[in-house]
Amino acid sequence: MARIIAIANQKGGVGKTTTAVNLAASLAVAEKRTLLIDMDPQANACSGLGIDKTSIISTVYNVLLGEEKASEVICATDIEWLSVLPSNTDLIGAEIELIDKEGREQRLRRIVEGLASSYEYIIIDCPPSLSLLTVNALAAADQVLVPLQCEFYAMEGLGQLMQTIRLVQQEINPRLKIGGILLTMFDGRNNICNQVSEEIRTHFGDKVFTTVVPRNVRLSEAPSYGQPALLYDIGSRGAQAYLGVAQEILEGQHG
Amino acid sequence: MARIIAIANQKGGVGKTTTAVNLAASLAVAEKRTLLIDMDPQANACSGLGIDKTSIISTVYNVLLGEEKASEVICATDIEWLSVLPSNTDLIGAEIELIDKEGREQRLRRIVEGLASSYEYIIIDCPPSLSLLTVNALAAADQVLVPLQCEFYAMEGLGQLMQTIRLVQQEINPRLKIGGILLTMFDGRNNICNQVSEEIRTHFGDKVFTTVVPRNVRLSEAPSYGQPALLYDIGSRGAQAYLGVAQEILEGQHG
Ligand SMILES: Nc1ncnc2c1ncn2[C@@H]1O[C@H](COP(=O)(O)OP(=O)(O)OP(=O)(O)O)[C@@H](O)[C@H]1O
Ligand SMILES: Nc1ncnc2c1ncn2[C@@H]1O[C@H](COP(=O)(O)OP(=O)(O)OP(=O)(O)O)[C@@H](O)[C@H]1O
Ligand SMILES: [Mg+2]
Ligand SMILES: [Mg+2]
Repeated sequence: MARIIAIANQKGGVGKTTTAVNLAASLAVAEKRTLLIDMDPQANACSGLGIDKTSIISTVYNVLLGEEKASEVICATDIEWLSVLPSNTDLIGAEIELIDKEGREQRLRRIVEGLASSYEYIIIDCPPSLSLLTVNALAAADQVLVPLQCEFYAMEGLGQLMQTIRLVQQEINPRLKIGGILLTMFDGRNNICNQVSEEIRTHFGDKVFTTVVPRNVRLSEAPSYGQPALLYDIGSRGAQAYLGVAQEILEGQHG
Repeated sequence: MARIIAIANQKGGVGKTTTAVNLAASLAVAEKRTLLIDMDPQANACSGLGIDKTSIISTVYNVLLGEEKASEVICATDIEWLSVLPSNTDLIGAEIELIDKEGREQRLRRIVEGLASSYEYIIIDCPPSLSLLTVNALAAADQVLVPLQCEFYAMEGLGQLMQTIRLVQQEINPRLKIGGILLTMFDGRNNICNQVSEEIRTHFGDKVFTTVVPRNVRLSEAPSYGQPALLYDIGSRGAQAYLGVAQEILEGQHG
């Protein structure tokens, strides 16, 4: 059965998509059948994996509304063991269209249950909000991986995120665990980074990934070539960090 | 009458709040009566200006639902000519609660019309999405200032943002103009930054602010002291850049 990991944080620009894309690619090169679900209308995860958005006809939006089967919509990537359930801006409409539908929070969960036997890992990239799309991802997941930028505004939002996770655990998905907090865009020369890192490790203990993702320009260049960092520049500190994150997950240290 | 500027971009973490806080502070020190409206449930603009969130009872949420008057909810800041209409996480609920209300997109506009005679500038910080809260801000504004991080994913979203602005201009607010595109977190040593900057200037011409905001650690440190950069470290490149942005707006070069 697949392990289902939601990559969530309502704070914008903290590295959710970069983590989803590079973690999924790292698991795939370890020959684990992996599916990346893009639940963000920006569809950055699709372009980060080189999917031509103009060639996409149906997306997770059509699957959520019951118009298409997920298996018909899933597309391949340049990496053998990695597939993507794509999104596009239609997904903006899903929030409003699902408002008065039965079980609106559990739609993705039912879809994922139907896919779980075909994959070993399912990674879900979330948009920067705590709205219905993110709640759907948390309802479908076994664990949530929280990318955390070591900055003041990003720290501020952590309490709210934890509260939302607790609410989902109580009301919708009791098996949801906090898989881990991943420090991203880390720059050791920056005071705030070191302060935040200390505070987080004190508060969350071994829930914090040992691997820290450094600020590394290769991670921001790779998407413009439609590649994860391990294809763009395997020797870069960014690519190596995400291989380390995948290793920690494969060894069962998290979640 | 006040000039109303929405700071919008659905891409997360591009410097919307940093721009809203530091621009509003720069206008206030030029002795322009300025109001900052925080339309983001994360309420980062409030903490960036040192507002104690635990002491806030009513927010823009209560004003949007018609429960409170804006003038009763607006609070002072450490800067004489700067006030804030605060937000908090209640605002997450506004999206759903306003769905079936009359004129749901124009609620903020009506509130702002009632305030316009008391201020010279009204700055609206938006959340990282194109949902009802951002549409309300675009409906209320005379111009939209788009902070743009010079990175691939941020560039990808620009087309969608321009489309949404055009839609709002056609359907809801014909007077809305694109006030300008502001390059943020700029690092001249980074290839992508230079490529993006060239592309944007070719495409948008003099709509692009002459001032470019560099990546500057003082901008990310200042919020942890509840201060805009010009109070935290007036000599920093970050504080100086935002004084330059304010200057361009005061001289009428934008919008
Ligand atoms: N470790 C890193 N080093 C350098 N750049 C990074 C790193 N991680 C992410 N980036 C870049 O920072 C920007 C923000 O990252 P990303 O888009 O992955 O965040 P996000 O949380 O998915 O954003 P959103 O909230 O909009 O979904 C992107 O341009 C990305 O390329
Ligand atoms: N020019 C800059 N140099 C260095 N750090 C910056 C700069 N501008 C913003 N930051 C930092 O980058 C992070 C993202 O900026 P900010 O929160 O203002 O973006 P945002 O677009 O408002 O994010 P969101 O989409 O979550 O609302 C913050 O931690 C901020 O302190
Ligand atoms: Mg993303
Ligand atoms: Mg913000």
